[in-house]
Amino acid sequence: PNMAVGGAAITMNEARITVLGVPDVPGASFEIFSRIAEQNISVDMIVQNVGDEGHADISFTVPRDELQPTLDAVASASQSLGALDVTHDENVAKVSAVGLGMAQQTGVADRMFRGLSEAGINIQMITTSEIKISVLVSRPEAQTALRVIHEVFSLHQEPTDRPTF
Amino acid sequence: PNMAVGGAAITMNEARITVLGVPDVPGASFEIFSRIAEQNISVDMIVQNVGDEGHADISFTVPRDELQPTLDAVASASQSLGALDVTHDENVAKVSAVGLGMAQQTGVADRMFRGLSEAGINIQMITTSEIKISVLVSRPEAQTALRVIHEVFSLHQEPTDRPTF
Ligand SMILES: C[C@@H](O)[C@H](N)C(=O)O
Ligand SMILES: C[C@@H](O)[C@H](N)C(=O)O
Repeated sequence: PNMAVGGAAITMNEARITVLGVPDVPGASFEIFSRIAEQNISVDMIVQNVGDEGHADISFTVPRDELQPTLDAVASASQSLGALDVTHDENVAKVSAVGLGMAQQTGVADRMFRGLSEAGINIQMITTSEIKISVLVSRPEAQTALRVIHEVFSLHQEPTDRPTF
Repeated sequence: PNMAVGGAAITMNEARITVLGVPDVPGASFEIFSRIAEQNISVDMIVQNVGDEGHADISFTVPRDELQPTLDAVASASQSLGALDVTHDENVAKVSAVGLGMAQQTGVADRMFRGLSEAGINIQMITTSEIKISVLVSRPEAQTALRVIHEVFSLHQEPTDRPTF
């Protein structure tokens, strides 16, 4: 099926937190996110890839100005889980291609990643849904990444003139 | 802000592919997804966590019956990238909580992960958008995971009776 990317979005002031080496067992994610929920911290992206040898890394983003309370909340979770480490980066931004019918995302990912590749922008994290592909990039590159998405999906054009992918 | 989970979704017959140890440089994601796009393979989830020492793991899911052509496409990408390895699992399913206004997802993640934890279901991958939290679980656990989501978000009730989180 065809899909149409209808827009692009940017969240400029994110911070990324990663809990490394989380035991890959039921309840571990809950331990982390219950502590965060207790502090009423607003989480944006959550990314976890498959575990390796019984451990997984869980990353998530929060508004940059919520980094410190997040690190405090995560520190206690990490300790009680026996996770390996907690890292963070406050120089990141989320950029997204937003679709109208992106149930098949392959063409969108291909085109979006080509554009970012040609602009020399490194993709730090990827997360997707049927209507959205989001990448985390460094903040200095975020505006360029947004411009790239506008260009590769012809978003400055009228919707009827836009190609579908 | 409050948010409402309006529904749950399940994609029962997924297969997960992971390219391990991808060089964490611009163009690497494009190399993988261009090969997949060339084969017209429909990709569902794409998950990448932050890299470590110059390498990152990229996972994605496809319909289970597209696994073999996907492995063929990825094999050549992996080789040209000098990635470490390619792994896969065809015994997985995607289960999601779908929201109406989930711009702040913390309460949803907390509640969803609590339910899965109490049911003893292991979360293999996590990906999110403003309107959705999706987890990859083993296929035998998928129906239970779906039931859990219905229960923790009271999805059998009329919308006006549902709590918001
Ligand atoms: C790693 C973490 O997601 C774990 N598998 C859990 O289910 O909580
Ligand atoms: C790992 C991969 O995402 C790489 N960082 C890229 O930009 O393509």
